[in-house]
Amino acid sequence: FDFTLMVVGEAGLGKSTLINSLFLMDLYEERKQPSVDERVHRTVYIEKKTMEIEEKGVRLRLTVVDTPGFGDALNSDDSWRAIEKYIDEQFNQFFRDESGLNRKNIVDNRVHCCLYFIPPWGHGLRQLDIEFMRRLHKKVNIVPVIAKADTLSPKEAAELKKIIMKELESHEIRVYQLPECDEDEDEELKTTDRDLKESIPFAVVSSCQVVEVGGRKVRGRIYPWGVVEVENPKHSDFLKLRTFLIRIIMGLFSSHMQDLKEVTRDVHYENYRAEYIQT
Amino acid sequence: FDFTLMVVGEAGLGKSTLINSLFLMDLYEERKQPSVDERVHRTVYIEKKTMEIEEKGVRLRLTVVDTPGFGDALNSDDSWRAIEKYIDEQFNQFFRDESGLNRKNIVDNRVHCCLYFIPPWGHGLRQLDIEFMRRLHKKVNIVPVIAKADTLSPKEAAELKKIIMKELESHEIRVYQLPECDEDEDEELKTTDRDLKESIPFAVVSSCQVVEVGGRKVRGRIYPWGVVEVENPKHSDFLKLRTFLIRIIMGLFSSHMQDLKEVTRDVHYENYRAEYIQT
Ligand SMILES: Nc1nc2c(ncn2[C@@H]2O[C@H](COP(=O)(O)OP(=O)(O)O)[C@@H](O)[C@H]2O)c(=O)[nH]1
Ligand SMILES: Nc1nc2c(ncn2[C@@H]2O[C@H](COP(=O)(O)OP(=O)(O)O)[C@@H](O)[C@H]2O)c(=O)[nH]1
Repeated sequence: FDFTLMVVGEAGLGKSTLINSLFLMDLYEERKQPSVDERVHRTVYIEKKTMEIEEKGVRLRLTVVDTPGFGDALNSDDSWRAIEKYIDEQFNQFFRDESGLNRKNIVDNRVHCCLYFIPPWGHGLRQLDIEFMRRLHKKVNIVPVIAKADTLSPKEAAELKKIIMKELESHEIRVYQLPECDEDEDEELKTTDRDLKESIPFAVVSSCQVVEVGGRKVRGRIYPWGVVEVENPKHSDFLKLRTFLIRIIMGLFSSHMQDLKEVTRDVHYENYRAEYIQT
Repeated sequence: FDFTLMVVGEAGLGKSTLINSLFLMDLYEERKQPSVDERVHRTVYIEKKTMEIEEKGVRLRLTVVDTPGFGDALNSDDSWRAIEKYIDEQFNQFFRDESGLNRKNIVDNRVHCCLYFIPPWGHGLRQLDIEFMRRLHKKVNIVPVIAKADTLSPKEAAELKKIIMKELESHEIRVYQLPECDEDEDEELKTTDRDLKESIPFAVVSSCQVVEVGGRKVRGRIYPWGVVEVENPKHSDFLKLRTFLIRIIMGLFSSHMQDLKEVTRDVHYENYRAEYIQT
């Protein structure tokens, strides 16, 4: 069972730290950071890493698609093009495989979900963010994430989320929503789901360091003024994001598989085929 | 006695908060933040605010030049042009005034110092940063500042400073250095000066909020995991930056006035006139 997660955002926003902590993997070991000059002469390129993981008894082949170079160049107008091209190619490939003879063994490399990292500095979304999401929200499920949220006090985080959601709405950008709960689902699940929906965009703090807090070993960041606990819901939406992604994965696997596979297939294919036929 | 400080950096990096706390002024009251669309259709423009302040018995007319729109557009290639144009115009004006008849009353609007805000999230400088500083370090004294440094642990801050200084060096970008201390200056001043030089770029945290810590009222940011004290040297280089700027201002005013006025006049004028005569 294939699940492909794409990660988009500028260098240094904590993307690899987040991916490593989400799946407790060292998908990214100590990478040597390219210097500014090296970084600059490259445009966006695609980097894939695949691993087998087991989540709640489900074995899945997780592919993480990284997009180094995003937003790095002085002219970031085209940052989204290389990414759109990659997404289209995967759809194309799947399209061909699906209508081919070897349907039983196709590998599904389509991008199921894209984590888009928003820097917590600005007063809302930047043109780069709007441009990317506007162009790709119909082709891939976007989950916006506020990076390095330990820069924001709880009040600032709440305010930034409001501003971002308003700006997304005014540009008619659809972000990934969990499918509606069935009426017969238990109350707790419904409340958690509603909770998750209201926390978007997730304000995340991540860390690969283990620290000791009150006798427990937790992941966190140590500052001279205190310790940020990654898995403490008062400090970070990390656990919420993790639950959200697991829901997405489970959903793909169980009765929700209809929703995503059908929606993905119908809506995205329709959009894709419509555009494909037009061009 | 005129002193003009220019502030350059993207929106949301805490520039107005820093300026307000540096001079304990409300130079920027609650500004209504323009929406992404408003921000985007503007290129960089210059906004000046002037006020009279008294620092260590010296009355000075401080002008803060702000540069909204910097780095905001998708194509940030020209962010530096409007700023260079402004700097040139002030030199030009001063040039004319100085050779004019009314020398006694000229207003010196030349930009004496430029605080350049570097976001703390990358792995070093971005192309935008290099481009700006490379083009303008000969025309104005640049003081690089790492914004919102409460994102960085002490170790990360030290590492980022090292990387930045190395990248500046490799691009031959000269940042403002305090003039060498005279041999007969007392030891304490020499040590402080050396301390300041080694702290560049200053990793700053600023705040307009007053919080109570250990019975004292200090400026700080309250997080669920602790309180960042703006004036605590273990938490932020705020005081170092303030001391540095005061040194610059005092230097302009006293025996160091030779250094900056002459250097500014000779070096910058030479560069400026040389270019001016060539074009
Ligand atoms: N303040 C803060 N720093 C973080 C966080 N996550 C990662 N970092 C730090 O940011 C730096 C860059 O992280 P990295 O994961 O390499 O970023 P990437 O370039 O986006 O993959 C590292 O020094 C991390 O320790 C976070 O949630 N908050
Ligand atoms: N984490 C952190 N936030 C800050 C700091 N300084 C200012 N802020 C916050 O960043 C936001 C934008 O600050 P502002 O001064 O308006 O930024 P400007 O657009 O660059 O002038 C406000 O919510 C401030 O409270 C800082 O040093 N650290």
